[in-house]
Amino acid sequence: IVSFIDVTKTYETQEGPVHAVENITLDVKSGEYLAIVGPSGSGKTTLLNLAGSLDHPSSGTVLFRGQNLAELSRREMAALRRQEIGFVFQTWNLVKGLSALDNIRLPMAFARIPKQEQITRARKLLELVDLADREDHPPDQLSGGQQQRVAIARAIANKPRVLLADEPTGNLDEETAQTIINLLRQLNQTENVTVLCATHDLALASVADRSVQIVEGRLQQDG
Amino acid sequence: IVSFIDVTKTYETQEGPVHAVENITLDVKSGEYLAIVGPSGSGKTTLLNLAGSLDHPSSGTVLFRGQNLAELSRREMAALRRQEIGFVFQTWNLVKGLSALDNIRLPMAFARIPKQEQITRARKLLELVDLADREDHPPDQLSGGQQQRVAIARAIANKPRVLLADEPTGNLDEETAQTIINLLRQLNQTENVTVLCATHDLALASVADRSVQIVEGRLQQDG
Ligand SMILES: Nc1ncnc2c1ncn2[C@@H]1O[C@H](COP(=O)(O)OP(=O)(O)OP(=O)(O)O)[C@@H](O)[C@H]1O
Ligand SMILES: Nc1ncnc2c1ncn2[C@@H]1O[C@H](COP(=O)(O)OP(=O)(O)OP(=O)(O)O)[C@@H](O)[C@H]1O
Ligand SMILES: [Mg+2]
Ligand SMILES: [Mg+2]
Repeated sequence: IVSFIDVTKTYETQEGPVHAVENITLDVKSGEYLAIVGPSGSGKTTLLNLAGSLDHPSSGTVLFRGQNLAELSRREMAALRRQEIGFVFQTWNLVKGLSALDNIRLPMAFARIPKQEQITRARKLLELVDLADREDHPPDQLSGGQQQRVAIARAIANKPRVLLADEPTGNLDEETAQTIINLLRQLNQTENVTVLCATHDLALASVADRSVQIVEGRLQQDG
Repeated sequence: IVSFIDVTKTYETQEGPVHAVENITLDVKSGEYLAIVGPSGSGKTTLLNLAGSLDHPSSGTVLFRGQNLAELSRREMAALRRQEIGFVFQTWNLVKGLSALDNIRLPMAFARIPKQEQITRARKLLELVDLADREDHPPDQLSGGQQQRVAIARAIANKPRVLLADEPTGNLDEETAQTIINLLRQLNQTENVTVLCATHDLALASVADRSVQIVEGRLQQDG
C-alpha cells in the first residue's frame, strides 16, 4: 500500500547537506504491521514523513496505493491526509488551546463527521487510551505520556487505512505502553489498518509482522 | 540535599482540582542517584518541578540544601537555577533559533563563564552525547533523540550540584540510551552530582542507588 522506490532525502543546510535517508526501496503491504527500528538520527522520522507526504523525496518515488504522492494535486493530498492516513508525531503536536476531546474531534470535523458522532467516537477513543476522565483538559494540563496518548487517539479518529506512528510509546511506562501495543495490534488484526511504526521500544517492535532496520539513512539487508 | 516534607501539589482547573502529588515526604541525600518510577500521569514531572523550584507546593515544604525554596528571594532563586540545579525537560525545551552549540552555551553565558571556555566545554559535552558533528545545527534540523541529547548536555553545562532529569532516554535507542546511562552514572560517581531521574526506562532506573515508586501522586512504601 506504501512503496518507496529508490528514495533519497537530503536536507540542504547552511552547514552542508544532511543525508537523512538514502536509496530506500521498501514495500509495505496492505494490512501489514511493519516496525522501523534504528538508532537516534538514523532516518525513521524522515521515512514516516515521506510515507505520509509531509515531506517530498530529493530523488526516487513514494507511492501510496499505487499513486505517486508527488503527482497528487493539493486537493487530493489533503483528502488523503484527512481520511486515509493517520499520523502520531514524535512530538505529539496537539493544539494548545483545545481540550483532549476537541483535539481528537479535529480530524473528524475535517472529514465532516456529524458533531454528535464526533463526540461519541472521541469519548470511546479516550477510553481506549485510558484518559476518559481528562476529556476537558487541554494539553498543558496533561502529563507527557497523557499528551502522547491523546495524539494516538487523534491519529486513529478517522479510522485511517494507514497509521504512521512515530515513537508512540516513548513517554509511557510498561503497563500503559502495553495498552497502546495491544490497541495497535488490534487495529491491525481486526480492522486491517496498515501500521508503520518507528520505534526504539523492542516490545512494540516485537508485535509487528516484520521489522526493518535503518542505520545512517540506509535500510539494512534483513527482510 | 533535597527534602520534601509532606508536600502536596494540587492544580486548580476549570474541571476541578487535580491532585498531582499528595503528602510526599522524601529525602534525597547529597551525592545520591535516585530514580523515580511510576505510570504515566502519576506525578513524576510534578515532583521534579517542585525539586527545581519551577513550581511551588500547595502545602508542605521543599528544602534545597536546608533552605526552604518558597522563602528564597527571586535573586537567590535565579542563582540556584543558574549554578546548582540542572534540568533535563521531558519536552527538551531547546531554544529554536540557536544552534546545538549555542543552546548548550546558554547556561554558561548566564553563569558568566568566559566565551572561549563556553565553546570548549560545549564542544566537549557534544562529544559526550555523540553529536560533535552537529554543533551548528538548530533544533529543527535535529531528530527527536538528537534534541534530547542536546538538552542533556545543556543541563550539565554548568556542572550543577543536582541534576533533575525527566525521561532523559525516552527518545533514544538502546545503544544511545546506554551512552546517556553511563554519562549520568559517571557524573554521579566521579563528580558527586546528585541525580534525581524520573523515568520509565528500567535500564536507566537500575543504575540508580535507590528507586522510589509513585502511583497516583503518592509514594509507595518501599525504601
Ligand atoms: N498544569 C497542570 N494543570 C492540571 N493538571 C496537571 C498539570 N500538570 C500536570 N497535571 C496533572 O497532574 C498529574 C501528574 O502529572 P505529571 O506530569 O507529574 O505526571 P508524570 O508522572 O510526569 O506523567 P508522564 O509519565 O506521562 O510524563 C497528571 O494527572 C497530570 O494530568
Ligand atoms: N529539517 C532537517 N534539516 C536538516 N537535517 C535534518 C532535518 N530533519 C532531520 N534531519 C537529520 O536527518 C537525520 C535523520 O533524522 P530523523 O529525524 O529521521 O531521525 P530519527 O531516526 O527519527 O531519529 P530519533 O530516533 O532521534 O528520533 C538526522 O541526522 C537529522 O539530524
Ligand atoms: Mg525521530
Ligand atoms: Mg512526565
